[in-house]
Amino acid sequence: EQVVIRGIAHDPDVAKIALLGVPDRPGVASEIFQAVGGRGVNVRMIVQASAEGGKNDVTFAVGTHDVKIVLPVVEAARATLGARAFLYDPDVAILSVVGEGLATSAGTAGTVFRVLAEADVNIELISTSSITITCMVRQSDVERAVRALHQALQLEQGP
Amino acid sequence: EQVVIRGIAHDPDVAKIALLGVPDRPGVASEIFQAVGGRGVNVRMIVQASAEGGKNDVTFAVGTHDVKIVLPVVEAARATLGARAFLYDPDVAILSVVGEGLATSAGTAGTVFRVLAEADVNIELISTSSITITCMVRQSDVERAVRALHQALQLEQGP
Ligand SMILES: C[C@@H](O)[C@H](N)C(=O)O
Ligand SMILES: C[C@@H](O)[C@H](N)C(=O)O
Repeated sequence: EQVVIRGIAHDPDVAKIALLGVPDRPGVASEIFQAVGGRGVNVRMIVQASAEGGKNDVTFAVGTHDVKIVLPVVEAARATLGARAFLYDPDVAILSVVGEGLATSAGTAGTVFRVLAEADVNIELISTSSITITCMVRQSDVERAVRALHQALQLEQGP
Repeated sequence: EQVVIRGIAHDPDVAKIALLGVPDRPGVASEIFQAVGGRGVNVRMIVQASAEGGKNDVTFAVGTHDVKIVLPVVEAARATLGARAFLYDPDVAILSVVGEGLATSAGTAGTVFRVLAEADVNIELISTSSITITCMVRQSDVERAVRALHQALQLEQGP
């Protein structure tokens, strides 16, 4: 099946925010992102892995310019939900490989991750679907990561 | 900015697999997904949140029919990487809301999560990008979740 890579996007002007130890029950993700969205903030990436012991962490990325709006919203959500803590890390970047048939291509995620590994880029967050492979990396690594991806994926796509 | 929702996709015939406690260093995601991809397995969703103490968990979904191929590959990766454990949960489903401008729409993720909350669907994993909002839920919840999303999103999009 044809894998079509439409493009590689990246943005160094983002920050990571996470709410740690939220209750794992319906309505929690809704509360957080309705509050954030209600302030007109665009959420660029959301990652939530499996809950443990009835608690989970919810991690997301927003544009650097939105941080001052989001932090008080997140602190309010933390208090309302009884979450243990929130985490804020501005020194990050996101990169995305967008295509069609990514999930039906057995190899694309492995290829993207191999290229990043060969460029000595540590992958901090991963969020994929059938259309997009999105990674969060250190801000200082993203340009090197994107150059490596352009080179490798171009070679594989042919002239 | 116009939010265009292209569709709602779902698949009840998936399983969740996770490698727990992998080392947080370049090459680990590459090792796992090159091995899985190398067996021709399509990875439907990958979620990885932040590492702690030099370790991380890597969670992904594959089609039910691919589980027998993937489990030995994952066990081999677990041993190679020195990961603490792997987790396998077949009783899950994935649903995706696909559109344009999702990340530039401040509200779409909150809306999707609100609709799921109102349908009393617990959201187990979340993976989003600018184009897709993907959630993993209990298999027994997915039909109700998808019906609720179709109803709610149709109303918001107008006639
Ligand atoms: C943690 C959060 O995602 C919760 N499970 C919810 O459904 O909202
Ligand atoms: C855990 C895994 O994603 C690792 N950080 C890597 O870069 O491969």
